[in-house]
Amino acid sequence: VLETESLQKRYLLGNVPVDALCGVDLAVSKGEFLTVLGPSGSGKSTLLNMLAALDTPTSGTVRIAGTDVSTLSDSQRSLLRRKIGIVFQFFNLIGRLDARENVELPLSISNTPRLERKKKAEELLELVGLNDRMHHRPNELSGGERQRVALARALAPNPQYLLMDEPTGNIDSKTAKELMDLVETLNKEREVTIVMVTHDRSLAKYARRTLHLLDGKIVKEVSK
Amino acid sequence: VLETESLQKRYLLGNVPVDALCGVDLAVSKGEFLTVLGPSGSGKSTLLNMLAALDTPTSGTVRIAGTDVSTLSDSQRSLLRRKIGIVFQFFNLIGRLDARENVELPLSISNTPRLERKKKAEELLELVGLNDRMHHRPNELSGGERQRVALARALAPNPQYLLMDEPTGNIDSKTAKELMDLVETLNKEREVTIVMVTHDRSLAKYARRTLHLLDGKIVKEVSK
Ligand SMILES: Nc1ncnc2c1ncn2[C@@H]1O[C@H](COP(=O)(O)OP(=O)(O)OP(=O)(O)O)[C@@H](O)[C@H]1O
Ligand SMILES: Nc1ncnc2c1ncn2[C@@H]1O[C@H](COP(=O)(O)OP(=O)(O)OP(=O)(O)O)[C@@H](O)[C@H]1O
Ligand SMILES: [Mg+2]
Ligand SMILES: [Mg+2]
Repeated sequence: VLETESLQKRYLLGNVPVDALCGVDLAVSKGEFLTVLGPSGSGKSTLLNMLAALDTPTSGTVRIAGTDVSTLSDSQRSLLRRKIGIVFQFFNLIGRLDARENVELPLSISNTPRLERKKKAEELLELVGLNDRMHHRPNELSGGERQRVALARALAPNPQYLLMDEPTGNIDSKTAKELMDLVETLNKEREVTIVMVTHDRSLAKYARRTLHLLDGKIVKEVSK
Repeated sequence: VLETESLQKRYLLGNVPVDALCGVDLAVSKGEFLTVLGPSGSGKSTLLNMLAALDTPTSGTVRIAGTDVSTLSDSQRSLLRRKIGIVFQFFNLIGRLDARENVELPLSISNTPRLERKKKAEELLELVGLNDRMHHRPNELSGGERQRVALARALAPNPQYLLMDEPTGNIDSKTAKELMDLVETLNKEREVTIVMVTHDRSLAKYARRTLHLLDGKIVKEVSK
């Protein structure tokens, strides 16, 4: 359901090229839980942005549910994105909205009625342990609380794909385990396809397959 | 050299009070390496902000090198801050400056000559492994690279105190070890006093003493 073929991404800094991805071939099947490990700067976040159709490759293809993303119009692409929940490495929460409003945002984009949106957002914030922080804005929350709001927002539209970039980087091990158990249940019960980028090797146990990225290439693959 | 007495910090959200710190007594001696652990939302970042004299307590005192911070004028306080290097949880890099300029910033505030600033910034960026990312702005760097720029910037003014909030949250274990070895050398050779907030229990081995914070109070203390 998620595929890349000879995927390359080259950034240009002034006229200096930086190759973030140098030919990545990847195939993730429906309901799979895949982990991506790799050193800082190896291209993990860049790969996630490609899989979420948020950025365009320099060359190569990205296919989501069999469709080549580069052939889609802007409106087709944003319809596709509604099926993808993404937890960014630095959250990208909206500063002037409170926690509940941030979680409601993807639902208001897809025209869910106001009361239903509100109820869904409150349920998700309770699920991640933030029932008494619903009206805090991002700068009134701790680092780990912001990360949990970002996860709740990614889950709001009941996505078929969940892409997570360091989902527990700012959270203690106990809270991290609770969140991972939640994510694992989604994977097992609702067949949500999950790609998780992490540095925390202890999280690799949740996934069936682990890819190691180095300088923009997959150098190792480990399956259980 | 760093002390707090019955330190309280209460935030007001509208008219709802949130107690982030509820009476913290702490004494850190010169050249000590102290780790602070605790669940998400327990008050760790708030405590660091108090120790860095960046925020004022609701009640209680903060003393840095024997001086009660609340008795200082603004200009005395900013002179004191030059001795303190801080690595924020989300870096607070300046978006329109590149990596080198961000690292130079504390040196330009203290009127270090331009060429000397430039050389020092380049040395530090090499030390943290970013010699080929010097002219990237924060949004042209990966998460872990930004974190390393933030560490290099905190070290630029040769601080006597180094306060670090999740210094390895976005970095792989190999890079993290290299950075921690660097920090440990500063502590042993230059007697830099270090307070490090982390969720990563494997980092506690670098410190002699570990404090556990829960709901704004110190609930446990472990010394080697
Ligand atoms: N401006 C604010 N207004 C209201 N509450 C706040 C504000 N800033 C922080 N808080 C609350 O204070 C508590 C402590 O926050 P702090 O950032 O110190 O936690 P932390 O231990 O660093 O957590 P983490 O490990 O998640 O970063 C949190 O529960 C947070 O919601
Ligand atoms: N806009 C940009 N312009 C130039 N180079 C960039 C840009 N964005 C990213 N890079 C470079 O591309 C490389 C890959 O970045 P990416 O964010 O994918 O790494 P990562 O594996 O997620 O690292 P981390 O674990 O530190 O978050 C990095 O070396 C980075 O410096
Ligand atoms: Mg990244
Ligand atoms: Mg914090």
